[in-house]
Amino acid sequence: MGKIIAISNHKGGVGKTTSAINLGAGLARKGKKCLLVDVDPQANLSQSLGVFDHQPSIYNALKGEGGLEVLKVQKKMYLVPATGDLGGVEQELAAEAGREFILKELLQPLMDDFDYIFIDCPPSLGLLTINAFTAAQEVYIPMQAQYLAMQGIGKLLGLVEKIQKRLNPDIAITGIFITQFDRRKVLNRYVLETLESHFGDKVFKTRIRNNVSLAEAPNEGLDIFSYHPASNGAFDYGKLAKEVISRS
Amino acid sequence: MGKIIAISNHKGGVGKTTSAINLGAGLARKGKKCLLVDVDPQANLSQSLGVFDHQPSIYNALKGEGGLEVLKVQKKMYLVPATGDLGGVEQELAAEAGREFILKELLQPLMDDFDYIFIDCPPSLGLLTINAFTAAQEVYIPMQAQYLAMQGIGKLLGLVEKIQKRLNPDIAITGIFITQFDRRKVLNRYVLETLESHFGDKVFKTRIRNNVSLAEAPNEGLDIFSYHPASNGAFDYGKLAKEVISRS
Ligand SMILES: Nc1ncnc2c1ncn2[C@@H]1O[C@H](COP(=O)(O)OP(=O)(O)OP(=O)(O)O)[C@@H](O)[C@H]1O
Ligand SMILES: Nc1ncnc2c1ncn2[C@@H]1O[C@H](COP(=O)(O)OP(=O)(O)OP(=O)(O)O)[C@@H](O)[C@H]1O
Ligand SMILES: [Mg+2]
Ligand SMILES: [Mg+2]
Repeated sequence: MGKIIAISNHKGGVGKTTSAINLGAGLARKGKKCLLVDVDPQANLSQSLGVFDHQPSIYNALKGEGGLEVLKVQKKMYLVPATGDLGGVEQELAAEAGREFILKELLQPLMDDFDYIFIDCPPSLGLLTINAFTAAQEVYIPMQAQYLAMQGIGKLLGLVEKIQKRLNPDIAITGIFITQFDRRKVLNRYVLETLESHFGDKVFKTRIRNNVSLAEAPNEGLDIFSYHPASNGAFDYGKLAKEVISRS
Repeated sequence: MGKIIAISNHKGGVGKTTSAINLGAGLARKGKKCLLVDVDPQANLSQSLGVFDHQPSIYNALKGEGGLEVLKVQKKMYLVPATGDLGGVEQELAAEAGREFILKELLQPLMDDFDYIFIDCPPSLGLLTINAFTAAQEVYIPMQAQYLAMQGIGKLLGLVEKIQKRLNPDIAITGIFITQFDRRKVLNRYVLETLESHFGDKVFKTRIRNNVSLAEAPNEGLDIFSYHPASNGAFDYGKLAKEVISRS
């Protein structure tokens, strides 16, 4: 029975999408069947896998026009694509009763088909992220070891707590990992110490290093293992996948 | 009479805030009086200058509770701070007639006091960015030379065009600059060629290189020139400030 994990951080550009793709691909290579769900109106996850403006998209499903369309990306890795019209969904569903539960209902029939379902969230704490948190059992937070990254984390915790109380008692933040790590930088001590004091064992040992191949792979619509298997990016996400499996 | 320039890109983490602070500081050091306006509910600009939860903030002004509170940060550099409650403003002003013009009206009395007014936008194209575009004469777009960065740019152009037609005939994208540039990466040719074919002379010659001091300076609440004047970050933003001045 699949774990549903929301990958979220309202800070932009921290590597949510890059992690959804490459953690998913890393797990798929270890035999775990993964579904990646794109709930970002910017549709970066879909674009990075070469899927542009696929109809129907998750937008149609959220609007009640049908179930989730699942595309096969590669052996053991699947995608529910997004398109730009997702940007309107917050307005369009503003008056809808139970609008936070729509994604949960849509994912219900798929849960037994996958080992992991990753939901790639937008850089905001609006209705789409709320749907992700209401549907998920776990939240992973990718973040940079930088001062600004720490400033926002309290708000994210507050939302998870609110959702836990009102909408989804099962939700919990179970993983935090550092991304775009540059060994030459003195790892911001304040960030690392704050993370470990707040989150202890939830902080993954694996840090994803800054690696240009990770930024190039989307050009080719490929995950890092297909694009540059010998890269640090492939090594690190492989290591993170192993660590994720060890926690189940 | 001040130029009002919105610094915008709905892609997260591209360096909008870092550029608002350091371009502002660079211009201030060349004798230009600059105002930085934080319209991001994440309030990174304010936090990076050591201003946390300042009351009143721009939120209060947007809600009609008074004029803009202007704080002096240093000689020739000023700040209108934001706080987290800005996150509610989109909902709260949803029914307000002329809600796109509020920032423009608030900035009107300040325009003659400054040479440059930079508005630091959030990573979204909602009401706050719309207010920034309605108030501004110019838009600068910081972006990374990466595939995903180019994917989103069309949408940003579409919004500027819509605002130009309906709300503010003066608005135009006048500047694009590459941020977090890593010389070791093959500059994504597709990105550079697309940028130059679409935007020609609007693309600044100066590229801001990836420099750890730029990520550390916010810890101390300092701009890059105060924090590490000999760094590449200081050099690049100084160069960008010069290029901005040469265009006036
Ligand atoms: N470890 C890394 N090394 C190098 N580049 C990276 C790394 N992780 C991500 N990137 C690049 O940084 C940019 C931002 O990453 P990404 O889009 O995954 O972040 P995000 O959190 O999903 O952003 P958004 O908030 O916009 O959804 C992308 O261009 C991506 O290719
Ligand atoms: N040239 C650079 N070199 C190194 N680090 C940088 C550079 N520019 C920005 N950063 C760091 O990258 C992160 C993102 O930058 P910043 O917050 O300025 O982007 P942003 O576009 O304002 O993000 P958001 O979309 O969340 O508002 C910050 O932690 C910042 O310190
Ligand atoms: Mg993303
Ligand atoms: Mg910012």
